[in-house]
Amino acid sequence: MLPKPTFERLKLYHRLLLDVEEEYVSSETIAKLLKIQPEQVRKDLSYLRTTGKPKVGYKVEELKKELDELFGIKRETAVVIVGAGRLGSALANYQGFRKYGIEVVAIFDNDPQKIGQFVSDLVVLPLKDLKRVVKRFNVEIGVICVPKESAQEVANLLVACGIKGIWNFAPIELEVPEDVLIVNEDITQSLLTLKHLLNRRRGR
Amino acid sequence: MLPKPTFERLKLYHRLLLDVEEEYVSSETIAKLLKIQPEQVRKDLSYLRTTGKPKVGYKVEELKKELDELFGIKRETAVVIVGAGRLGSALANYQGFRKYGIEVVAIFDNDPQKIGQFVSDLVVLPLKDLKRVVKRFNVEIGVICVPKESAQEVANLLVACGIKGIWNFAPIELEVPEDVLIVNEDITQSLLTLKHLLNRRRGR
Ligand SMILES: NC(=O)c1ccc[n+]([C@@H]2O[C@H](COP(=O)([O-])OP(=O)(O)OC[C@H]3O[C@@H](n4cnc5c(N)ncnc54)[C@H](O)[C@@H]3O)[C@@H](O)[C@H]2O)c1
Ligand SMILES: NC(=O)c1ccc[n+]([C@@H]2O[C@H](COP(=O)([O-])OP(=O)(O)OC[C@H]3O[C@@H](n4cnc5c(N)ncnc54)[C@H](O)[C@@H]3O)[C@@H](O)[C@H]2O)c1
Repeated sequence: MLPKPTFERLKLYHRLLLDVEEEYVSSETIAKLLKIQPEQVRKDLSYLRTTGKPKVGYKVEELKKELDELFGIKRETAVVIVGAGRLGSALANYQGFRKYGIEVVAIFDNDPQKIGQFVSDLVVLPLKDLKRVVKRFNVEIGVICVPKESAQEVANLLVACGIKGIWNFAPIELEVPEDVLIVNEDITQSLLTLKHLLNRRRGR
Repeated sequence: MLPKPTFERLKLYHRLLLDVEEEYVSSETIAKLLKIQPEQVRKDLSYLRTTGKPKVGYKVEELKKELDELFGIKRETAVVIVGAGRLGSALANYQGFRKYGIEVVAIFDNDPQKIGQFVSDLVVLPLKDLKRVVKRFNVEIGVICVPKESAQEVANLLVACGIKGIWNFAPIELEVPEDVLIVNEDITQSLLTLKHLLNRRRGR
C-alpha cells in the first residue's frame, strides 16, 4: 500500500510526464519542476517497478505506462453528473477528463426548464432515468453539482442506484453507507487557505 | 503557527458551524459529522481562545467569530478571474464566495468574441485593462481559468500587475517569484484518487 503523500505526489509526476518529450527524465528534473527534493522523487518512484539508470534517469514511456496502470487510466470509467447548473455544465463539457479514461455518459436535473436541453452533446435527463442509466453504462462515479440543501437527497438516490463512488462539490458532509467512497471537492476551502496566508503576510 | 492538518480541519469546523442553529455545540457533535474522534476536535479547538464548558460545549457564536478572524472572513478580498470560459463563468457567477468575504470584481479574456459580453453582472474586459483594475480595486487574488498552454503567460501578467496570490485551475506547475503565493486546484487529481480507490476495491 502506498503512503498517501507518496500517492499524491505520484499523481503530480504523472501529470508532468504528459508534457515531457525526451526519452528519459531524471529525478532532478521532476524535483525542480515541483519545487521538492530529488531524494523525495527517488524515494517515491522506488515504490514502482520502473528503475532509473544512473546519470540517465527513468525511461518516460515505462514510467507513464506504470503510472497509467496504478491509476487505472486505460480502463474506461463511466461517470454521471447530477445538477446541470453552472458547475455541472462546465464539468460535462470538459475535454480534459478523456486523457484520464473518464467519460461523462449522462447529466441529470430536476428543473423542468433544463430537462431535454443540451449540455455539450448530452441531453439533460430527469432523475427518474438515473437507475436505468447507471445499470446500462455500468456507471461507477456520481458527481454531485446541486445546491447543498439537495445534496444528501441526491447522494441517497445515487447509492440506491448502486453507485460506489461519489465526487461531491456541494459544501456539506454527506452520510453514506461504509462501502461507498466519497471525495469532497469544496473549492472554496482553497480560497480560505489563500486568504489566510495573504492575511498572515500582511501581519493582520 | 497552526499545524497544517489542524488548519485544514478548522476550515471544515467553520463550514459546519454555518449550519448549526443551537447556541452550544459539543466536540462529539462535530466529530460525528466529520467522522473523526472527539479528542481530535478538542485538541484542534485548543489552539483557539474560545474554551468549551464541560457537559455543555462551545458557544457557537464565539467559535464562529474567532474562526472568521482566523480566516479573515470579514475582510473583503477582491479577486479577478482570467479566462471567461466554462469554468471562469461558473466561478464568476458563484454566490457562495460572498459568505467568505470574497468578491469577484472583474473577469478578463483575450477572445474578441467574449470581450464586452456579460458574465453574471460583470462585463468581460480585455487583458490590457488588468493592471488598472488590480490597482483600482486593490485586488489580492488572481484566478487562472485559461488553457494550460496560456497559464504561465497569464501568471506572469498577474505578477507584473502586483498580484500576491494566485488560484490556479490549469493542470500545470507555474513558475512565480518567491513572494507570490500559489494554490493549485487541479480537480482532475481527485477523480484519479476516486478511480484508484475503486480500482483497488474491485481487486484489479
Ligand atoms: N459554481 C461554482 O463555481 C461553484 C464553486 C464552488 C462550489 N459550488 C457548489 O456546486 C454546486 C452547484 O453549484 P452551481 O453554481 O452549479 O449551482 P446552480 O444553481 O447553477 O446549479 C444547480 C443545479 O442543480 C439542480 N438541482 C437542484 N436540486 C436538484 C435535485 N434535487 N436533483 C437534481 N438537480 C437539482 C438545479 O436545477 C440547477 O440546475 C453547489 O452546491 C455549489 O455550492 C459551485
Ligand atoms: N471546465 C472544467 O470543468 C475544468 C475542470 C478541470 C480543469 N479545468 C481547467 O480550467 C481551465 C479552463 O477550462 P475551461 O473548461 O473553462 O476552458 P474554456 O476553453 O471553456 O475557457 C478558457 C478561456 O480562456 C480564454 N483564454 C485562452 N487564452 C487566454 C489568455 N492568454 N488570456 C486570457 N484568456 C485566455 C479563452 O478565450 C476561453 O474563454 C483549463 O486550464 C482547464 O484545464 C477545467
